Parts: sequence; C-alpha cells; structure tokens
Amino acid sequence: MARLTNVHKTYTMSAGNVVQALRGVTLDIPRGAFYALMGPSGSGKSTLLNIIGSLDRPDTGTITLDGTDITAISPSELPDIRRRLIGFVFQGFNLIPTLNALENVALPLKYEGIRRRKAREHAVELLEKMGLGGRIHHRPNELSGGEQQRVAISRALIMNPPLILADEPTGEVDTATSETIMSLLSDLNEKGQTIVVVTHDPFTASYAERVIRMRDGHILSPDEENGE
Amino acid sequence: MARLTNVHKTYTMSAGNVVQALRGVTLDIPRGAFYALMGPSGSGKSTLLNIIGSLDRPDTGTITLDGTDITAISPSELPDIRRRLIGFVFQGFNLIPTLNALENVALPLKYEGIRRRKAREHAVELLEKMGLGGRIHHRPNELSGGEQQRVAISRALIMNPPLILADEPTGEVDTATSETIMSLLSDLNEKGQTIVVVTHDPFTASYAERVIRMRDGHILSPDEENGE
Ligand SMILES: Nc1ncnc2c1ncn2[C@@H]1O[C@H](COP(=O)(O)OP(=O)(O)OP(=O)(O)O)[C@@H](O)[C@H]1O
Ligand SMILES: Nc1ncnc2c1ncn2[C@@H]1O[C@H](COP(=O)(O)OP(=O)(O)OP(=O)(O)O)[C@@H](O)[C@H]1O
Ligand SMILES: [Mg+2]
Ligand SMILES: [Mg+2]
Repeated sequence: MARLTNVHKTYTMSAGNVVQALRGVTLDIPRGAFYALMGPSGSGKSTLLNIIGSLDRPDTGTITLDGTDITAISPSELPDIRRRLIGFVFQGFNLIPTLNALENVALPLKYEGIRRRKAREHAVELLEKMGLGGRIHHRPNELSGGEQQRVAISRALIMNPPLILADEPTGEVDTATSETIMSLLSDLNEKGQTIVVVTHDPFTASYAERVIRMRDGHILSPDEENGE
Repeated sequence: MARLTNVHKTYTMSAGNVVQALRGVTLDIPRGAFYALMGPSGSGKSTLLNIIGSLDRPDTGTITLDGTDITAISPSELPDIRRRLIGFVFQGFNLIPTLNALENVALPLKYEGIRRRKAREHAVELLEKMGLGGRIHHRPNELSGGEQQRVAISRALIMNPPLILADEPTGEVDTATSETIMSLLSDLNEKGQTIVVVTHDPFTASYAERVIRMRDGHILSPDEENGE
C-alpha cells in the first residue's frame, strides 16, 4: 500500500541551523496492515506520517502509494491521489471553525458530489458511532477537546479510504472512548483498510498488529528496540 | 486557594437545545494541594477548569480564589487577579503563532515589565528543563505537537503562579516526557504551589495526592466512584 525507501527530511531555519527530522527511513506498509508508530516527542512521527500521506515531500528518497511513485509525479496530481486513497487524522484536528460537526464530516462527500441527503445520513451515522449524536450541530469551539478529536476522526473515515493515517487519534480522550475509536478502526481493518496510527498510548498501540518505534528521525531495528 | 459552591454552567445553542456542562459542582482546593481531575470526554473538566481560572463565569454558584469571591466582583478586576494568581495550560495550547517558543514563554514576564535580559534567561532555563533547549527559536508551526505542549506549559509556569491549572498537559507526549513534566510540577508543589491537572492518563494522575472524578457535569462522591 505504501513503501518508503531511504527517505530524508531536513528543515532549515532562517538562522541557518538545521533540524534533521527524518534521517533515512525505509518502511513497507503492506495492504491490510495495521501498524502503530511510537517514539519520543520530536522523533519525527508526524513528519513521517505527513510524507506517507503526500502532505509533505521528502528531500531525498522515494515513496510509492498504491503502486504510484509520488516522488516522481507532478505535484498537481497529488490532490486526486490523496483524495482517492487517504483519510488523514491530524494531530491538531484541523477542523473548519465556521462549520459544525456534521458539516465538517460531510465535507469530503460534498466534494465528491455525493447527494446531500445521503452524505448527511452517512455523516450522522459515523458521528453517532463516535458517541457524538447529541453534538452534530456544535461548531468546534462548542465542543470539548475529545469531541473535536472524534469529529476529525469521523471526517477522515467518511469516504472509506483504503489507507487511514491517524496522528494521535486518542490523545484527548479517556480509555472508554479510546476503546470505541480503536475498535472501530479494527473493524475497518478487518474489512481490508490499511491503518497507521501514531500514538504515545500503549493501550491504543495494542490494537495494532505491529509497533514500529522511532527515535531521532530513524526507525529502530528490533535489536535497537531491545536496547542492543 | 480555590473554593466552588454549587456551580452550574449551561450552554444554550442557537437552535434552543441546551447543554448542562456543570450541574452543581462543589469543590474545595486547599492551598498546596495537588489534585488530578479525571472523567470521560465531554464530562465538564475543561469547563470546570476555565471557571476556576476565572476564564468563564458560572450561571449560578460562587467561586472564591485566594479569599476573593470572583463571582461577586466586577469582571474588569479579573485580569489582574488572574495574572497574579494563575498559570493556565490550555488543552489547545493557545500559543501565539507569530512568536517563537522563547517569545511565547517570556511574554507574561514582559507584561510585568521585567527586564528583558532577565526574562529571557528565565524563559530559556525553563525551556531547557522541558527538553526544548534546541527549539527556542522555533515558531509553533515549526514544532511537534508535544513540543508545542511543553512551550504552553513553560509559559504557564514562568511567573511561578500560586495556582497552576493544567488541562491535559501530557496528552501529546510519550511517557518519558510526561515524567519530566510531572516531576517538575511535583517539585513546584513541594515548594508550595497549588496544582490541578485535568488528565485522561492514569500515569499522569498518579503524581497527584488525590484524584477527583467527574461524569456528566457532576463530581462523583467516593461511593459513586466505586460504582455504588
Ligand atoms: N517546520 C519545521 N521547521 C523546523 N523544525 C521542524 C518543523 N516541523 C517540525 N520540526 C522539528 O522536527 C522534529 C520532528 O517533528 P515531528 O512533528 O515529526 O515530531 P513528532 O514525533 O510527531 O513529535 P510529537 O510526538 O511531539 O508530536 C521536531 O523536533 C520538530 O521541532
Ligand atoms: N460553547 C459551547 N457551547 C455548547 N456546548 C459546549 C460548549 N463548550 C463545551 N460544550 C459542551 O459541554 C460539555 C463539556 O465540555 P468540556 O470541554 O468541559 O468537556 P471535557 O470534560 O473537558 O472533555 P474532554 O475530555 O473531551 O476535553 C461537552 O459535551 C461539550 O460539547
Ligand atoms: Mg507529532
Ligand atoms: Mg477538555
């Protein structure tokens, strides 16, 4: 589904100092995989997820999504690939402040020209699964942190994307709500969707079939993980 | 330090439906206490913290801060009380996007007219304690989620406020970084600062002397917590 080969990403600050966020990442995410990505704050997880999701470009290295080398094609082709393939849950949610929960979740469907009533039903159903049935008309600033998080998750899932990239989807919620979110993701994975979840929470990571650990822009080999 | 008596807070939506966020909260936070506040997403924790911090007003009930009934005084007096007494870590961080980490943290000091060099030294020291020594010139959008969180925490602590109100201060960070944050708060508590931390994370809550649990806008009695 996604394959990264020797991906490097460096940020250069205006003062000239340099942050090497990814230092040669090679990773294969097979179709139907359910991976958790863990590591210290600042180790490069969000950067890696953004690059897998084509929201950011590596400096060197290649990324293949669903067979297409997205580092080789024109950037103008990326939005269509992204829309077709990927549902992204952002660490900061990125909800549209002027739209309510229902409108935020239905937005990708509207873009696809799906009939308004059908889009609305699908969005309501998903929000209810997330326990937000009573909050669908609330705008983001009328929602709690964990409620905003669940709206962001719902928006990412509404198109049943083949690849789900979730950056800390349970960071603002209690264990019971985490369970609701992660079992929904497990169900989708059983139906064939590929899932990568960045998380700091071992309980959340336990739903994945495999945990990938990062440190300082590197993915750790199993030996490195065990402190060798 | 802070005392709430029968505090109610209701949000009324434009469509007329009503959300009872706090349904009669009575709570005493003694000087020098270190409390954790836990409960399901949407149960009213942030609303309660905002009201304790005078950032929001209850509909009914009283709040006393350091001996002053803040529900009885003119709202124009609140900013001074708040600045003198409270350091607030927001669930959404609320960093100023155009300022870098150092400037964000030094901002409360500048407001107090503290000499610029002294303010800068104090801010750098705190950021280094938070593991952000190499990131002080980064703006928020040049920081990871957990780095932004630590900048928000540093800004709240920079004035050594008597009362620290922290809304999910470890939601975006790994366990080791949580430990750094929570042991810093423990040190401050040992020196006499009063601390209330809202959290979903039992590890974070374990640093507190007492856990207060909420559900549906209520604080649970110990019996209710035990499911009686
Ligand atoms: N635009 C940028 N300019 C400079 N440095 C950046 C920029 N964006 C991120 N960084 C740095 O790159 C490093 C990796 O960032 P990233 O957001 O990938 O970390 P992360 O593993 O997701 O951390 P967290 O767990 O805190 O969310 C961080 O140290 C961060 O300061
Ligand atoms: N401005 C508002 N208008 C209407 N309802 C609101 C508003 N702000 C909050 N609410 C509702 O009040 C309830 C309590 O919100 P609050 O932010 O205090 O919850 P919380 O316990 O902090 O949740 P979380 O753990 O998800 O952060 C939520 O159900 C939320 O939808
Ligand atoms: Mg991140
Ligand atoms: Mg909250």
